[in-house]
Amino acid sequence: IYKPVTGVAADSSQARIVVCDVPDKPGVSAKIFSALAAKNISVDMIIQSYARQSNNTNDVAFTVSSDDVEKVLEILEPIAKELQASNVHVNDNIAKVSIVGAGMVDRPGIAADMFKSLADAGINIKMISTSEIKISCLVDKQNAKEAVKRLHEVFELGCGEIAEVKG
Amino acid sequence: IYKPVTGVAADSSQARIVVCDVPDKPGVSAKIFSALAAKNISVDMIIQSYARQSNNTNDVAFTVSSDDVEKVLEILEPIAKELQASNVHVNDNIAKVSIVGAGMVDRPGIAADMFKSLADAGINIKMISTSEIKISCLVDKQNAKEAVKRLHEVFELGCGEIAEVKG
Ligand SMILES: C[C@@H](O)[C@H](N)C(=O)O
Ligand SMILES: C[C@@H](O)[C@H](N)C(=O)O
Repeated sequence: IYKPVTGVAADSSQARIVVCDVPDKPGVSAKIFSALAAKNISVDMIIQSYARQSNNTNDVAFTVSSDDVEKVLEILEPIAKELQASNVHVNDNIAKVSIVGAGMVDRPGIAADMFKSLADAGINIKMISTSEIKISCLVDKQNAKEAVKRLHEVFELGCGEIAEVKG
Repeated sequence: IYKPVTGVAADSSQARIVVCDVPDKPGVSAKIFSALAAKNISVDMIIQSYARQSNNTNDVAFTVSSDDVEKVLEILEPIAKELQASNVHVNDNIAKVSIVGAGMVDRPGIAADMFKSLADAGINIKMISTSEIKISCLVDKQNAKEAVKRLHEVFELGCGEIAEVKG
């Protein structure tokens, strides 16, 4: 049978960092990520959503290896000050759970199925990021195993298809 | 020469929809996207960032074809009411600009280069979403052409490598 989803992956080695309430104007993200790149910090997910209408600020969120968190906070301190960020928020208790598959592009219900299977397990989705062939959700670290098990069942993947690799 | 970025794409056929201030608890995203899937609406990007600490609500943002906006608003109306969303915000003046390349994974500076080239052109980044091999930014529709031109230069792509396809 044809399966739109061909793999499930979980990665609990990362931490989420959010630079909160930065000005939503050109150059701000360039400043944040250039500073990190200059110190050779590898960033995995980058997520920026809708700007708060009221004061035209926005939050820039990203994930890095948990091992890099201290270094990242040092690098960001002067940048956050300069940008007048309200806070640099760190959450180390996260896991990225992803489903992958080239067949997802034309099937509208795949994301809904993923979200439903996490909801049925009582798992809160802390962040979402998608591309054509991959949907990633951040969940609390303690939910990663249960999430992978549920996704494995919902998308009918044989045991061999769980890729417990970095997502 | 080895190029980490192998293509630039722009897609101006989409609109961004944000369901604002929904409860940040399990099942909410499942409800929103199941309703859309039931009516066979194809969703492209889905982005949910960090929950506002104050009242534990969050915004769920996604993009759909501009042709589907009216249908989507009809489908979401009862859902937004049930979830007590503060607003369903539509922005039709957007373009998704993406860079793709399998070589990006191990190079920390690629995202920074992309953001810098948009900043140098005075282009504001309205949303960001990444995967290992792709970085997508939403910009105002009128900036799409300039963004693609700048990215083409920064990543030294020959003219033939611009993929003006749906990103
Ligand atoms: C918030 C940040 O992304 C800003 N909009 C920028 O373009 O850099
Ligand atoms: C906001 C929404 O994503 C919620 N956290 C959920 O899990 O469905």
